[in-house]
Amino acid sequence: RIPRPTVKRLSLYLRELESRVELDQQTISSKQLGDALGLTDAQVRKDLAYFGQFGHPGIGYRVSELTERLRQIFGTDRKWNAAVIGAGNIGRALMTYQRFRRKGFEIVAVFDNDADVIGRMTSGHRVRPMEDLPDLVRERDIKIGIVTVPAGAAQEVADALIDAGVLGILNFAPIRLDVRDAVSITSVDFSVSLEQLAFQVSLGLTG
Amino acid sequence: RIPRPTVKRLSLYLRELESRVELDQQTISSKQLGDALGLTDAQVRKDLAYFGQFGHPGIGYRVSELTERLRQIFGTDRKWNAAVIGAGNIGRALMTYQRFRRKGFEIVAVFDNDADVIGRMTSGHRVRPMEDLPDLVRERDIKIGIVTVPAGAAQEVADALIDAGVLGILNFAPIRLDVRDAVSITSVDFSVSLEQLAFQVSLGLTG
Ligand SMILES: NC(=O)c1ccc[n+]([C@@H]2O[C@H](COP(=O)([O-])OP(=O)(O)OC[C@H]3O[C@@H](n4cnc5c(N)ncnc54)[C@H](O)[C@@H]3O)[C@@H](O)[C@H]2O)c1
Ligand SMILES: NC(=O)c1ccc[n+]([C@@H]2O[C@H](COP(=O)([O-])OP(=O)(O)OC[C@H]3O[C@@H](n4cnc5c(N)ncnc54)[C@H](O)[C@@H]3O)[C@@H](O)[C@H]2O)c1
Repeated sequence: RIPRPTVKRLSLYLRELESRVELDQQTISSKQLGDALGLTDAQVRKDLAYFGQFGHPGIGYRVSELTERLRQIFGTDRKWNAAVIGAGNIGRALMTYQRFRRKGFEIVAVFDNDADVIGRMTSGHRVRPMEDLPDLVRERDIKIGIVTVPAGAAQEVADALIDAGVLGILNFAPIRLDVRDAVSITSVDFSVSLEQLAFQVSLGLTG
Repeated sequence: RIPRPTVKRLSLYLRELESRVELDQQTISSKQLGDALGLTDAQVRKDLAYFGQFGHPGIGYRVSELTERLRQIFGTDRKWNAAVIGAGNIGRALMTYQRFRRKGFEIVAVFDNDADVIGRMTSGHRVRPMEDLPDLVRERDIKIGIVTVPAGAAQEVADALIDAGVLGILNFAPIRLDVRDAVSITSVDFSVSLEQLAFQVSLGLTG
């Protein structure tokens, strides 16, 4: 539908636009965008036309409008193979979480280092030992590691994931992970929500 | 240790200070704080002395310093009994989550409406039917409801919790809940983290 070269350039446009957003730039012309990426203004207009009607006569493109649209396209067109590390309580729950799939995340493997857990079936997956991580990351094109091990094991697990070649880590352990720049990391922490709730309820109790 | 009337006033001080923080007020005198709450400046100084050394000669109190300290006391001194509604994957995982307890949240009951689930033991609790909710909220002084049912059931569960008398709801269902003003609500939503991660990884992939 959208030509492959255009899709490849999509992320370059998006990265460029994101930095313009940072600079608070309101509008941008196809020439400016082209110059920044070594493309002709004609190519830019041709590419962007695949994504929608964005050109404003005399203005060029509205930076935030275009950025928003490209983000949208970019997010939903991507499919990510993910692995869960730590087949415990929260790890097993996450394997059933449908919203992951709707966001394009497909859990294709689950790992653990506990002999009592390895080899068991959970949500249609057999739990694999950590030794199998590098091979499976390669074979199954795993890009995302979901870390659901205790805090004390989280850093070594993150290291193993990075060595195996993942590009992103979703961390559930309550500890700050040290990752190299090549890897993106996002943490999930309920305790902020809990503190907020405790605080609000406390204030409410006296009201 | 701290007199009961002082503890009761603690949240009034905190609420007043929070609005001063909002207004960017840097310092406040015991007289100002007293006037706002209908107390004498002497009472204010007496109360606050229980919480630490905060008075600065010629200044009064530093708003952010005092607020921070009261927030701390307020948060950690409180113990909240909580109920989990929805003994499914994430509900059962949460019942093992130690960090809840460290934040002062004690899960004292778990409920479900599925006959196959009711009566089972999970993490030391027997799953109760929804009919028992009002009685147990009262008997066990439950202040917080943790909602871990499917999106379609979340609002009716929230209603049941509010009717039963909880003061706060921690919502894991991916839907905005409509609650009355008397009830605080905080939502936990991983999909924001997922989108962020997908986006960062996408940008990284072209780098
Ligand atoms: N339980 C929850 O609801 C919840 C919620 C938010 C965050 N968390 C966090 O998620 C993590 C897991 O919590 P849980 O309740 O599922 O714990 P759990 O003990 O049930 O599961 C942890 C699993 O990790 C495995 N493991 C430990 N070290 C490992 C290693 N080096 N390599 C591979 N696997 C390893 C264990 O064998 C176990 O199966 C913790 O850091 C916890 O703080 C849990
Ligand atoms: N699984 C996860 O890791 C995860 C993560 C984040 C958010 N969530 C959200 O949490 C919710 C629960 O997810 P889950 O995977 O545990 O689902 P689940 O199907 O395993 O569990 C839901 C439970 O709720 C019970 N239930 C349904 N309607 C009820 C009602 N009216 N009253 C009382 N109990 C009722 C069911 O009988 C079931 O036991 C969903 O909204 C989901 O989107 C799940």
